[in-house]
This record gives sequence, structure tokens and C-alpha cells, in this order.
Amino acid sequence: MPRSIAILNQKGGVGKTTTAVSLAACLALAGRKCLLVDLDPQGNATTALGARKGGSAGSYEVLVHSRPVRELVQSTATPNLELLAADASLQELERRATLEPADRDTYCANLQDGNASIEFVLFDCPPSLGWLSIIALHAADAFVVPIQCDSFSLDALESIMLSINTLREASGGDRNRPSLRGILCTMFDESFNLSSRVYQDVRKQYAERMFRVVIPRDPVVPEAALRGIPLPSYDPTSRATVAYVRLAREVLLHEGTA
Amino acid sequence: MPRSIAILNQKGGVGKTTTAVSLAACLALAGRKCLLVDLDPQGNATTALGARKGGSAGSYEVLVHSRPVRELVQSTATPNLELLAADASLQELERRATLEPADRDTYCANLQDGNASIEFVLFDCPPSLGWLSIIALHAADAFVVPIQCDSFSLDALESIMLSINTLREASGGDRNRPSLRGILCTMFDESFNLSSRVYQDVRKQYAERMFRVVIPRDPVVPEAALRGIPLPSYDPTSRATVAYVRLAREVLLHEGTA
Ligand SMILES: Nc1ncnc2c1ncn2[C@@H]1O[C@H](COP(=O)(O)OP(=O)(O)OP(=O)(O)O)[C@@H](O)[C@H]1O
Ligand SMILES: Nc1ncnc2c1ncn2[C@@H]1O[C@H](COP(=O)(O)OP(=O)(O)OP(=O)(O)O)[C@@H](O)[C@H]1O
Ligand SMILES: [Mg+2]
Ligand SMILES: [Mg+2]
Repeated sequence: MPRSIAILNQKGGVGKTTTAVSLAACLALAGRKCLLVDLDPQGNATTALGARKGGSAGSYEVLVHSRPVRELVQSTATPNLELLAADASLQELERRATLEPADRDTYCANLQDGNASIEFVLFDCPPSLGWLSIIALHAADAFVVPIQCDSFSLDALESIMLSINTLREASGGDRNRPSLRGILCTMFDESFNLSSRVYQDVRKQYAERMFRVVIPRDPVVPEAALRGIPLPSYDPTSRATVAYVRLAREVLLHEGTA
Repeated sequence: MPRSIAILNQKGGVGKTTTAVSLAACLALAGRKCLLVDLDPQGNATTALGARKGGSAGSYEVLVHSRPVRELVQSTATPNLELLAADASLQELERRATLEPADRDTYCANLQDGNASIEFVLFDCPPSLGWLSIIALHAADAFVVPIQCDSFSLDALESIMLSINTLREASGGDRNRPSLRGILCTMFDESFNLSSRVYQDVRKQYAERMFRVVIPRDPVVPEAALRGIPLPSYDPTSRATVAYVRLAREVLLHEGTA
């Protein structure tokens, strides 16, 4: 019975894709079977894993055309890590005026089907709180919010919390699902005074909901993505890798007690 | 007759808002009347100018409910710089299944109405190639693409160029409109080897379409946004300010010859 986690933040460029790919890879390298579902029409997670995006074999086909996950999933160069690639058709979903609850539930069920042997499913979401992110939140047990510790972080967090409350009430299901697994400070630049100030401001409101680990800004991160190799495989000892390994440990510890 | 420029890139966090606000402020400080139109439901440009977003007085009201620009525009602390604020209702536009050409043309006309005394209109677009960006591209004479010189930049540029061709053919209007004013490398980090490599790769394909200036990564940038003060007012001599002043000069030079 997989634990599924949505990586979510409508603010752009805060490290959603980096977190989805790196966390999935760290969990896989720790021996856990992982599936990364790319729900962003731009397919950055797909590219970052060295896979081809586009074409007709992706998350859209599973969601909307009910093609079995097992048929469309790809293995990756990392053992235990599979990918359900994105393609540009996902944009059609984002662009609907409404998403009927019945359709939404069908799409979620399609996403979750055939994952019995998977231990973790991670959803990489686009920079919006549109239908794709909402589907991810309905399908997921939990969500993680990467933030950049800049001037827009607190604002974005507030919008997310409001949206989650609305979603939980509307879904009529378990009021605690999806649960906030944690807020993750990413690409943290110690040389920017502002980063620490925003970090403290976020702590004031969200202290116990923040992961202990902070991911440092690290030149190796975009290099790995350019090579299409997940960070922990590309450079097992980089500062960012060590931090993502710690994040995986925090996630696993939580599952151990859950 | 204003020159209108859309600041566009579906990739998140590449400096669209920073460029829209900083360029508008630099042009305003150079004596040109500028209007910044915030088309992002997240309203970051509005916040970065120290204004309140949300409420019922914003770009959505102008676009969709035909309220006059002059009624809803706000002055800012910078002389010559006005703001048409964003509000969350903009999300409704993004979420339509289709955008009828007739509606699109009405919205564009609404945006352009009442700007006779304005010399530059800048549109801050959200991280998507959805209806909001498309409206901006139809309303604008030109567009600027900020990029982050990372692993996803070339991919995003390719998608933008394809979309622009589709848009120009479909609009049936001037085939050269909107014209690409330039690709702008932002938040450039010289300490990341990858940045220069990607810069060179972008040059190979887009050399003459790149602005000469490169905006350096600079701790002052997010500080100014946090204080709600545009960069050139917040710190007139910072490296990023000097670069955005150069960008304004390149833009003005182009208008001089246009
Ligand atoms: N710890 C880090 N150190 C250095 N660079 C980083 C780090 N984390 C992410 N980056 C880089 O920052 C850029 C944006 O990150 P990423 O694409 O993961 O964000 P995102 O939230 O998924 O963006 P989008 O909103 O467009 O989906 C990428 O080039 C990525 O390689
Ligand atoms: N030259 C720079 N130096 C340092 N930080 C910068 C620079 N330019 C932008 N930033 C910071 O990077 C973050 C992202 O920039 P910005 O919000 O302008 O990008 P965006 O493309 O508008 O994002 P979105 O896709 O979410 O709209 C902000 O915190 C901003 O202050
Ligand atoms: Mg992403
Ligand atoms: Mg922005």
C-alpha cells in the first residue's frame, strides 16, 4: 500500500521538481520501491531523469484515458525508481473550466491503480493551484511544500493552507488527508541575509511543520538535471545530496511511526 | 501610443516579476510614463511594488468586466510608474476550456484603452502558457523572455517559440507581432559553471536575439521585493540595478530606431 506524497507550491522555481526527483531517488537508493509521477505539462522531472517527454505514453493517458499505470511506467537508471512521464496533453486538464468530482475521483483511482508493489509515489506538480495540483492532492496521503525563503514564500504558504482547507471540506472524505508532511526550505543561500530572516519568519508561524533539514544552494544540483541523472547518483557526497538523504530519512522515520 | 511589452516564460522562478518591476521602474526613473499590468493571479508584482493585491480593483476587472483602466490604476511611490494590480479572480481566466477570439480581442482592447499618455506598458505573466500569457501576447507589441541559464532554459525557449508561431498564424493579424524584443539572462551566478555553459548554448541558437546585458545574481533583489520597493529605488547602485538600467537603455535604444 504505497504512501503517496504530492510536491506542491504554486510559486515558480522553488525546487518542486528537484525535491520530487531527489527525494524519490534517495528513497529508491535506500531500497524502497518508488514511482515518480510527473504531473507538470513542462515535464521537467521527466527530463531530469533522462527520459523523453511528450509522445503518447504518460501520466495524461493514465489519468484521463484510464490506461494502466503498469503499461506506461518506465524504469530509470536508478534501481527501484520508476517514472510515469509527463506530456504536453496535461495542459488540457489544467485548462478546464470545471473538474467534476466524479472525473476527479476516476483520475485519482487511475493514478493509484496497479501500484501494489510500490512503497512511495511522489507527484511533481506544476507552478499553479490548478486542476493538476488538485488531482495530486486528492490522490495523495500527504504533501510537501518546498519554499525558497524569499519575499513571496509566506504569501504562497498562506494561499496553500487556505486551498487545502477548502479542498478537505469539499472532498467530504478524511478531514486529515492530505496531511502536510512538511515545509522544506530549498536552495538556501547563507550569503543572502534575507534567507535567514525569512526562515525565522516562517518558523514563527509554521515551526513544527517544517522539516529539520534545510537544502543548501549547490552548483551540483542544476548540473545533475542537465545530465539527466538524479542528484544522489550524480554526486553522492554533494552538500545538497547529503541534505536530501536526510530528508528521505525524516520521511522514512515518519512512516515508521505512522 | 504606448509600446507594450509582455514579460513571458512558462518556467517558474526565472525572474519575470523581477524584470517586469525593475524594468518598469528604470524606465519610469528615466522619465518615461510606465504602466505595469500584473496578470499573475499570485500578484507578486503587486506585492513587490508595495501595493495590496486581491480586492475588486484589478486587471481582471479591466479585462473581463470592461472597467476603465484609468479608474483602477494606482500610482506608486515611483514617479511615472503606475500599477494595474492583480487579484485572485484572474485564476478564473486561466481555467477556461477555450478563449473565444472575440472575447480575447475584447479583453486586449480593454487593456489598451485609456493609455494614451502612457509610453510603456509592461505585462507580468504567470508561469504558464495559458490564457493569461496568451492575452498578454495578443495585447503586446513585443515580448521579453527572462531565462535562468539552467538545465530547463533551452527547452522552455523552444516551447515559447513554437507557441509564438502558432499564435501569430492564428491571430491573422500582423505576422511580426508580437516581436521578440529579447532573451534576458537573469540571476546569473558566475560561481555556477553550468550558467556559462548554458549561456553559450543559448547563444548558439539565439545569439542576435539575446540582450547584451546579463542580470547578475544579487542579494539586494529579494530584499527590495520584501520591502515592497522597486530595485532601482531601493538600491540605485547595486549590481543588479546597474544591469537593469542597462536593460532599460537597450529597450529605449530599440524604440528610438523603431
Ligand atoms: N539546492 C539547489 N541548489 C542550486 N540550484 C537548485 C537547487 N534546487 C533547485 N535548483 C535549481 O533551481 C531551478 C528551479 O528548480 P526546480 O525546477 O526544481 O523548481 P520548480 O519549483 O520545480 O520550478 P517550476 O515552478 O517551474 O516547476 C533549477 O534550475 C534547479 O536545478
Ligand atoms: N538577479 C537576482 N538576484 C537574486 N535574486 C533574484 C534575482 N532576480 C530574481 N531573484 C529572486 O528570485 C526569485 C524568483 O524571481 P521572480 O519571482 O521574479 O521570478 P518569476 O519568474 O516571476 O517567478 P514565477 O514563475 O513564480 O512568477 C525571487 O525571490 C526574486 O527576488
Ligand atoms: Mg518543476
Ligand atoms: Mg512572477
